[in-house]
Amino acid sequence: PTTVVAVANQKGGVGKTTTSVSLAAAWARLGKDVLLIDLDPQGNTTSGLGLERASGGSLYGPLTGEGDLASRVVATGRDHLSLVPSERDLVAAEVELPGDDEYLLRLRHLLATYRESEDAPDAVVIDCPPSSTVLSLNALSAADYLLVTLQCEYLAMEGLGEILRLREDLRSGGTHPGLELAGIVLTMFDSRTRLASQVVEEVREHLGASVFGTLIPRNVRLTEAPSFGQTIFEYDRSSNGARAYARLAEEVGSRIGLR
Amino acid sequence: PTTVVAVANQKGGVGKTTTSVSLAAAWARLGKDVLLIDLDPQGNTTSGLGLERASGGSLYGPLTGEGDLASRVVATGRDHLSLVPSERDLVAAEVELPGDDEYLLRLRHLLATYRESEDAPDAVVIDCPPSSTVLSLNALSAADYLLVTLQCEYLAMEGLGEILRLREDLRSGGTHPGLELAGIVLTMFDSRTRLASQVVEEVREHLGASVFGTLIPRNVRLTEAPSFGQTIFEYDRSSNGARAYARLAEEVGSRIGLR
Ligand SMILES: Nc1ncnc2c1ncn2[C@@H]1O[C@H](COP(=O)(O)OP(=O)(O)OP(=O)(O)O)[C@@H](O)[C@H]1O
Ligand SMILES: Nc1ncnc2c1ncn2[C@@H]1O[C@H](COP(=O)(O)OP(=O)(O)OP(=O)(O)O)[C@@H](O)[C@H]1O
Ligand SMILES: [Mg+2]
Ligand SMILES: [Mg+2]
Repeated sequence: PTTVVAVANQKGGVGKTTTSVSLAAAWARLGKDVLLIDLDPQGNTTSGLGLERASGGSLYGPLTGEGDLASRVVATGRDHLSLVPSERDLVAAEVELPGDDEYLLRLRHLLATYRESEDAPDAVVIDCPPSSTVLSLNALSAADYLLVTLQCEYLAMEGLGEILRLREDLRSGGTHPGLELAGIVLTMFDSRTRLASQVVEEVREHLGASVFGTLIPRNVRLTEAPSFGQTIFEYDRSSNGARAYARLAEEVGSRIGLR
Repeated sequence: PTTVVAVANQKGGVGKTTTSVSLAAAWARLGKDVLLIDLDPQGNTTSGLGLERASGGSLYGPLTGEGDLASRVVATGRDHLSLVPSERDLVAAEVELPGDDEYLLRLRHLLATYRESEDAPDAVVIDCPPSSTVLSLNALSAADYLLVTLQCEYLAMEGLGEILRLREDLRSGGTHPGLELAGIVLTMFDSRTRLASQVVEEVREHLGASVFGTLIPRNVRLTEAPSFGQTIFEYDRSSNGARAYARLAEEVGSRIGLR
């Protein structure tokens, strides 16, 4: 069976891409077959792996009725890790998709077919853009699990209620009653600032077990790795960032049954 | 006359809100009348000033044909600084506006009326969401100047070409031939990391005079201020963040003729 995880949060710059790439790479290193989907027109997941955004290469076509998901899957040069890249045109889906009454389910239908095929992976990780519009809603409607990344800063806390309410709306509104919350990943934790510790304390107090135990520290190696088109494990396997994401991959993996 | 500045970048978490609020507050402290428009459904500008997102209080109504801009302007409790707050429904404009052929010009028309009125301010600052869809395009189509904030990190560099190309498309495509680039603000500069200095060097090399001389340092006081609903000048006037933004306000003010 294939488990689909959407990494989402409408707040910008909170580690969605870094977490999507690092989790997918960690699971691939453990021998799981993983497909990464770059659903953000910015294409940071695509470039972070050292690959190009290519016109016609993204899910833009399949989402608007041309072609299927399998035809967009490309190799990344890493064992067990494949990618559906982004492209600039993807942003057009935001205005072109609304219209028929199933426009939020396009990605779910594309994935349903793909999951049946022989090449279906163990996990699909979807990197979402910083918004709660058509592309992100498609990802949430297609996912088995929502993973929220939360920067340990005040402004990021504000947005947390938003993404959790969005999940609730999709569930109670009937679009996707089965959307589970995998959990909340606290990232860019800077132990030198008082505010970061306060955010961690407050989020753990309010959300308890939904918050993963693994804290991702602020670690400059994580910002450097994508400039070389490398994952954190390729760039600096002994860094604090790599160790934390390796631990997180174990924790998330067991919570979503990927063991 | 009123000068309208849109603070935009589809890359998330790069200091758009922090810069919008800090610039507007700095100009208000210099005695300029400034209107801040929170065009991001997240509402971080609104909450960063200690105000509430209120249903019916945002530009959602005026953008979809109900009411005018002036009716949405509220006081912030600071001299010379007023606000059009955000609300959650604002996100609906992303799917509801497309349709007629002038949907990108809705905000420009609303501002055209407001600029003629007696209460027209010296400057309008628009905080944009992290996307290049309908709301941000409306802001760019309405602005005299685009101000791009750029985080001194690799992934942020990737997106810089995107927002500059978007401006070019609006100009050459005829939607807004008069959209000037005020410049690029380099923010969250951390002098301890090699990458940050490389980013600054590379951006200055490629874009020369479009890059403001003032660098905004990474400064934890800037992340703390919004948690108290205060501007950086209210929270800690002597901080590195406040000093840098005061300098930036002078620099941007003279470039856009706000002196
Ligand atoms: N733990 C970390 N320590 C230090 N820097 C980090 C960490 N995680 C991410 N970053 C950096 O912070 C910036 C934002 O991270 P990232 O791009 O992954 O966030 P995002 O949520 O995907 O952003 P967007 O909303 O634009 O899609 C990037 O420059 C990234 O390299
Ligand atoms: N110079 C700075 N030093 C340290 N932290 C900063 C600085 N500027 C902004 N921040 C913090 O970084 C985070 C992102 O900044 P901000 O929210 O202003 O970015 P944004 O581009 O408006 O994000 P979004 O794309 O979600 O709208 C916030 O938590 C903010 O407090
Ligand atoms: Mg991202
Ligand atoms: Mg913002």
